[in-house]
Amino acid sequence: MGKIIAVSNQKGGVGKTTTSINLASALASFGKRVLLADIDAQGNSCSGLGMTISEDQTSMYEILMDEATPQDAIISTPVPNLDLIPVNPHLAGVSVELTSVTEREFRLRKALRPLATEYDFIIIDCPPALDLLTLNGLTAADSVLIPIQCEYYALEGMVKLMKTVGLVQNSLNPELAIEGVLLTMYDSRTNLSNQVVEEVTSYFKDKVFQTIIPRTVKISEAPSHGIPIDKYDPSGAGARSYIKLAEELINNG
Amino acid sequence: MGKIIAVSNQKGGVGKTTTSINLASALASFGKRVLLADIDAQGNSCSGLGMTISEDQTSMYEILMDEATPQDAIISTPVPNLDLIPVNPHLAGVSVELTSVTEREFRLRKALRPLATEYDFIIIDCPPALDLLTLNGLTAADSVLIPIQCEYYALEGMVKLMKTVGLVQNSLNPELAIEGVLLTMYDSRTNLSNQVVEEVTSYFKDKVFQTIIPRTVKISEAPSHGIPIDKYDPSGAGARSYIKLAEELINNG
Ligand SMILES: Nc1ncnc2c1ncn2[C@@H]1O[C@H](COP(=O)(O)OP(=O)(O)OP(=O)(O)O)[C@@H](O)[C@H]1O
Ligand SMILES: Nc1ncnc2c1ncn2[C@@H]1O[C@H](COP(=O)(O)OP(=O)(O)OP(=O)(O)O)[C@@H](O)[C@H]1O
Ligand SMILES: [Mg+2]
Ligand SMILES: [Mg+2]
Repeated sequence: MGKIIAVSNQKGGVGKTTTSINLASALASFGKRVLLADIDAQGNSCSGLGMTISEDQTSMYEILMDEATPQDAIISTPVPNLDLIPVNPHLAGVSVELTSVTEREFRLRKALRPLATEYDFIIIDCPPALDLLTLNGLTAADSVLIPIQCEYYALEGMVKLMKTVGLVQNSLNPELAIEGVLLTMYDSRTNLSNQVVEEVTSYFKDKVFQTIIPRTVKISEAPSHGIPIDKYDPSGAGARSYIKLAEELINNG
Repeated sequence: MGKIIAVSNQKGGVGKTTTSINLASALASFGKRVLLADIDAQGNSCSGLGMTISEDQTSMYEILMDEATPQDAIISTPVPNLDLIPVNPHLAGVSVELTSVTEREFRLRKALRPLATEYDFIIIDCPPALDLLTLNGLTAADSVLIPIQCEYYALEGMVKLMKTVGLVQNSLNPELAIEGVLLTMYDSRTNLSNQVVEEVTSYFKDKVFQTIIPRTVKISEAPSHGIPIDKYDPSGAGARSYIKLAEELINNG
């Protein structure tokens, strides 16, 4: 059975999409069959892979509204072994449209669970909010991967995020585990980065991935070419760090 | 009458909070009376000013729920001429709690408009979402200031943001103007930064502030000391850029 991992942190701009795309691509390069499910209405996972989604393309919106099956929406990407469920702008309205629907938090879980036989990994890119879409992601997942930027505000949000994860574990998804905490945009030259690494490691202990993702210009450039970092700059520090993360994840089992 | 400016962009991590705090502080340093209203449940505007908010402190939540007046919630900050309406975690639940309430988008406007006689500027720090809280911010405001990070994904969200601003102008707040588009985290050494500046300037033309905020380590360090950049590193490039932005804003009238 494949593993479903939600990439989530309500703090904005911490590297959720960057991690979703580059981890998915690195896992695929090891021959794993990977599905990237984007549940952020911004749809950055799609554009970061160079995919432009037409208005009539079936997307995550139709799946959550029970108007289509995942099979209708899944598209292949230029990356071998990597498929994608795209987003269209209507997704922004889902929270309101499903307001009084029972079990609205389970829609994504119902859609993705059957796919776990066809993929080794399903990666869910969550929006920067603790909203219905993120709850769907945490409810569908076996585990949650938490990117934390090596910056001051990133620490602040941790307590709130852990509270939400706890709430989901107590009700919607008792099996939800913590896959790990990933330090991103690490700049070894700044005190701030090193302080954050120390604080996060002492707070999360063995839950912190050994792999730390450095801040590199190549990582920030790759999406403008629509290519994951391990294909865009294969020998660079950015690609090596996401490959190492994929190895760590595969070894964690 | 004081001017109410919403700082908004649904893309995460583009510098909304950093701009809200540092612009507010720079305006205050010119002798303007400034109120910083935080409507992001993360509450980064409070912690970036070194303020810890106790559980029983009246906050934005009680104002939006009609349980308190702004006067009950306003607190002074260590920065002369700068007051703050703080946030408490309950704010995250407001969208759900006000689901079927009429005129729920006007709650902040009703609360802040009367204060425009006491302050020269009211700055609203919005969350990374196009949700009820952001709609309250855009409905309360005279104008919207849009921070855009000099990175690839930042361009993507512009079309969606302008659509939302248009919707608000057509219904909730016909007076809403665009105060300006602010380029943030500019790194002159990267092609990406320069490409984004070119694209944003050709898309928004004279709506782009002349001031561009550079990416500096000091700006990212300042919040961990709870001090705005113009007090933390007064002679640095970061402080100078926010002072210049304040001047531009005051001259725009
Ligand atoms: N390791 C890195 N080095 C350099 N730039 C990075 C790195 N990781 C992410 N970035 C850049 O930082 C910005 C924020 O990253 P990203 O969009 O992946 O974060 P996010 O958490 O998905 O944001 P949102 O909260 O809006 O969904 C992007 O412009 C991205 O290209
Ligand atoms: N000009 C700058 N130079 C260096 N770092 C910056 C700059 N502006 C912002 N930052 C840092 O980038 C991160 C994101 O900024 P900030 O939190 O202000 O963005 P935001 O848009 O408010 O995020 P959110 O979407 O979560 O509300 C923070 O860690 C901040 O310290
Ligand atoms: Mg993202
Ligand atoms: Mg913010």
